[in-house]
Amino acid sequence: MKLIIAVVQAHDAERCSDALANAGFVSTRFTTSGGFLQKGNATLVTGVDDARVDEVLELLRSNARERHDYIAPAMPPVAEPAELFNPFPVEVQVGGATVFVLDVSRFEQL
Amino acid sequence: MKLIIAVVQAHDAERCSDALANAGFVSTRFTTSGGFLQKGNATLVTGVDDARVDEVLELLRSNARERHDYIAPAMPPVAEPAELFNPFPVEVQVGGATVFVLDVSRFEQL
Amino acid sequence: MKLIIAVVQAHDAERCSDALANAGFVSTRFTTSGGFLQKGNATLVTGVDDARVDEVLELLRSNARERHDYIAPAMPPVAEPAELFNPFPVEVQVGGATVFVLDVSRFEQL
Ligand SMILES: Nc1ncnc2c1ncn2[C@@H]1O[C@@H]2COP(=O)(O)O[C@H]3[C@@H](O)[C@H](n4cnc5c(N)ncnc54)O[C@@H]3COP(=O)(O)O[C@H]2[C@H]1O
Ligand SMILES: Nc1ncnc2c1ncn2[C@@H]1O[C@@H]2COP(=O)(O)O[C@H]3[C@@H](O)[C@H](n4cnc5c(N)ncnc54)O[C@@H]3COP(=O)(O)O[C@H]2[C@H]1O
Ligand SMILES: Nc1ncnc2c1ncn2[C@@H]1O[C@@H]2COP(=O)(O)O[C@H]3[C@@H](O)[C@H](n4cnc5c(N)ncnc54)O[C@@H]3COP(=O)(O)O[C@H]2[C@H]1O
Repeated sequence: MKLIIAVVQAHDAERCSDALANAGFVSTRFTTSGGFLQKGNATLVTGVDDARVDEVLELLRSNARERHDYIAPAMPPVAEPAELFNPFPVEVQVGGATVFVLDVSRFEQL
Repeated sequence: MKLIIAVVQAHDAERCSDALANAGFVSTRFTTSGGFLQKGNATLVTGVDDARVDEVLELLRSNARERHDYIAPAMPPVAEPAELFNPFPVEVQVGGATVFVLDVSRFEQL
Repeated sequence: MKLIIAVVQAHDAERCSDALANAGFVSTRFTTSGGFLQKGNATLVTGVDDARVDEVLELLRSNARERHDYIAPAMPPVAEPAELFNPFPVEVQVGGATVFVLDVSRFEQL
């Protein structure tokens, strides 16, 4: 068995967990936030047979979208001459799903 | 060392983490939700010596209960003749604890 | 790749995830609670190249502080003669960061 840990954007979380459930996968959802943008996102965790890992990755690939997000630039640590500091928001590209696959050494339903 | 990840029902979370603490185990609780029923549940995570994994599983087995839950059936995608569509809630059996045991390659207390 | 799971105190969570981001690491934050003190804490998860695990541990070591916490003692199960029961809060030492390092068998950005 493998444990699949997928960080997806908040917009895509419900579509992804519904797609997994419709394909017969069981999953658990954690409400999380990104370390960089400090915005809410979601982490979906699902334990699956080794043979079905690719099927889960395919479902995530087609249900999690890449988007652009904007962060207001922090005031630079050293005060630059005013005309050099660019006050406009900086564009950051946020991927669809970031996925870690781990080995499960034992699985029990008690 | 092993990392034990146990998804339990919300009703059982406090009883399970108290049972672990009383037996000298240290654990961390994550508030989660199920992908299928979309209801709140809890995920307890505890890192333990390999030799004590069975003791943790036994504590979870006796503190997490199996229950029946009900979900209202979604309207079927293709409209069936009215007399075929069963509007009554569907019974779903929810287990006591779903447990994943993972190998820990390194453990540090900083 | 390794998945680093670090439980830190709520006070230190922001300083730790900022330190990781400033060093170029990407991380995800889970809001959690301790099984024993039942107080809010935080779990930071970051997937990193094997070669950079020590760098992450060093950042956590210098950004997560050890503190003393107090818990009110529960009434003992068997009523002791009043003069033996100590009503004063019990001091508990809470570490800086508790860290689990796991092997990642596959990493994908979809
Ligand atoms: N230190 C840094 N310097 C410069 N740019 C940075 C950066 N940290 C993150 N970014 C950029 O910001 C986006 C959002 O990151 P955030 O940490 O909020 O949200 C992240 C994080 O919650 C999670 N994630 C991604 N890689 C991870 C990893 N290796 N470990 C743990 N979580 C990860 O997935 C979310 C989306 O990540 P994605 O890579 O698509 O998109 C990232 C990345 O393009
Ligand atoms: N392999 C796995 N990976 C990750 N998390 C796992 C898991 N197996 C169980 N869980 C977690 O444990 C909860 C209870 O699962 P259980 O199998 O006892 O009870 C399940 C199962 O009897 C049923 N079920 C779940 N997914 C289903 C699906 N796709 N089709 C049909 N029945 C499903 O509904 C009950 C509640 O499911 P729900 O998703 O709300 O909540 C799940 C989920 O949060
Ligand atoms: N092996 C492990 N697996 C999973 N999570 C772990 C862990 N070791 C530590 N943690 C997490 O880190 C927090 C701080 O643990 P620490 O050992 O520094 O500090 C602990 C420890 O000094 C003490 N403690 C915890 N459980 C105990 C127990 N069963 N008996 C006596 N003292 C306990 O109370 C402090 C706070 O514990 P709390 O549970 O509230 O919060 C814990 C827990 O959320």
